[in-house]
Amino acid sequence: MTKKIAIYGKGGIGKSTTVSNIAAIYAKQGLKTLVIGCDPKADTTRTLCGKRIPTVVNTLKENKKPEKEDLIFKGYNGIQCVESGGPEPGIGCAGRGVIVAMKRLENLDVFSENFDVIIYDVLGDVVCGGFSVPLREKYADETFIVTSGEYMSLYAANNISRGILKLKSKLSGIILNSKGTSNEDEIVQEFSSLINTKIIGKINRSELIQISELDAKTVVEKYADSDETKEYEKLAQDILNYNNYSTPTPLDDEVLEEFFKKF
Amino acid sequence: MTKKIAIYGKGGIGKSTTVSNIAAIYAKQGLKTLVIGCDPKADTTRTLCGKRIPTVVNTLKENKKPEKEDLIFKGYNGIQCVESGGPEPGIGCAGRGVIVAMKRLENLDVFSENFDVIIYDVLGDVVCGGFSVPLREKYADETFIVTSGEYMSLYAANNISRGILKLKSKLSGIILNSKGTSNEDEIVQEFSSLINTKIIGKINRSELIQISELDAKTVVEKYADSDETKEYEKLAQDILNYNNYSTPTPLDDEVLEEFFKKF
Ligand SMILES: Nc1ncnc2c1ncn2[C@@H]1O[C@H](COP(=O)(O)OP(=O)(O)O)[C@@H](O)[C@H]1O
Ligand SMILES: Nc1ncnc2c1ncn2[C@@H]1O[C@H](COP(=O)(O)OP(=O)(O)O)[C@@H](O)[C@H]1O
Ligand code: SF4
Ligand SMILES: [Mg+2]
Ligand SMILES: [Mg+2]
Repeated sequence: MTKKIAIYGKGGIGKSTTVSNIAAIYAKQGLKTLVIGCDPKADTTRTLCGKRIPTVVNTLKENKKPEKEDLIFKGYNGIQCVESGGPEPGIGCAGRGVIVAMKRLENLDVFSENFDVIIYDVLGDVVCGGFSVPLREKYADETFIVTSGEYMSLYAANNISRGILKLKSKLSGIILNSKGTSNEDEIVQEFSSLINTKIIGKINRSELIQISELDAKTVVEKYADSDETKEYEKLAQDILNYNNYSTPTPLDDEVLEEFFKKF
Repeated sequence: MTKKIAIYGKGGIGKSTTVSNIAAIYAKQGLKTLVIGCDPKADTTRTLCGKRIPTVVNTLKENKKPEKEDLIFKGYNGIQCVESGGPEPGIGCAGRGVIVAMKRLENLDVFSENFDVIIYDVLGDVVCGGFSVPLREKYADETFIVTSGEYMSLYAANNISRGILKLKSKLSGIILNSKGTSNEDEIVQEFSSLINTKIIGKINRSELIQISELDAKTVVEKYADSDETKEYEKLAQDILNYNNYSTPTPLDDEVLEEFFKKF
């Protein structure tokens, strides 16, 4: 029974960092894992493969009939990695790369292989066009939103939960990727319950995570015995074992503003 | 001769804060000013009108034939304010609100009124669909990008300049909205010249700006004699007097990464 999860959140909030590190944990545990980057930044899998891999969109420019090995690249501990990529800004839909990538992987029967875990890392600044595909087309069964205690990321989380509601999908939980701002835990805790979900796990802010990234590695690979790795272990486990979800109750913009102001 | 400028930048970087404050300066100088919010967040004009105004998209749900006064609201010192709004996340294009708003204002002959300044505040996390309209359709002649020294905002700035290049539009300059990170001035200075533009002005990080926002006012209105207001005065002047622009030379993702790493 493949665990298919989509990770959404504001740009820069820490989706790729979270996705790559929990994927590394799953791979260490011997789980057959597929990571699909659905962010035009196309850098989700950089720390898993040690460098940026070719995107599906760019590969298709040169090769009209790509095989699996032209689109999927093996990374740390055999994790299979795909980057959708995106069209040039200003032209068509930024999410078009995701639509194209999903179709190609579908046609190559990638989704019928027996992966233990499939993780989608999806841009969440807008929830439209290709970026809603993982939810809309049921490529993912569960959605987690990465946020910090900052207003901007909560605004995005609220917006994403509107998309989830609209697309009749389910919200499994909030991943708190700490920025260390004031009252952060309390703010995110209360926000989560206001939108009818809960915090599934928390990752503390840590320089080690950034240092590993500069070395194009996950902290799980580079600092295997660190507290940081233990945190990702716990989060990966909690996500894997979690089989609950809810229909979110997004807040009106004014209500979200008022909520945030009282802190 | 109407000065028509578009302000782009990553979500949360400070576009609305910059736009509302320079608009307030123009209005204080007696310039007939129109501010058009092109961000689904629809809060560009909140500090100019003292509260959130109805968006064009929402107004159209109830009123199929809106007049100017249903879409344009007067704010601080007579500034005329419009919020495009956006469709529900997950449905259609997030930028659709901008397309709809522009058409409506066009049909009501708003653009043929003799404004001295028209400022577009545009989401820049993706440069597609409606969000490229201010550039594509020549609603704006000049584009400025707001950035800080943080990688995420520079990545977005670089992406936006790709959109500008693709749409055969012009980049007038970079507005440095400081986050106070290390080597910020140097990083943004060098980035600007690498993409063939320059820093048009800088706004320092200041609590006063946030305090004013909590009071739904610009710092120009609430703290008229402050250094912060003087900074916006200088920026507004420099933007108004600036009549230069360039074709940007966006960097490849890898080149941008390397550039950032050396700091
Ligand atoms: N818990 C953390 N501690 C320290 N730095 C982090 C943490 N999570 C993310 N970062 C850093 O923040 C930046 C943005 O993270 P990233 O995962 O690329 O965001 P996203 O994929 O959401 O755009 C990266 O430089 C990353 O190293
Ligand atoms: N120079 C500044 N100093 C302090 N706070 C700022 C500054 N510029 C913006 N901010 C704050 O940052 C947040 C995001 O700014 P905003 O203008 O809404 O961003 P955007 O419109 O780009 O999404 C706001 O809370 C705003 O008050
Ligand atoms: S659907 Fe979303 S990603 Fe696609 S063009 Fe519209 S705003 Fe851009
Ligand atoms: Mg990412
Ligand atoms: Mg804004």
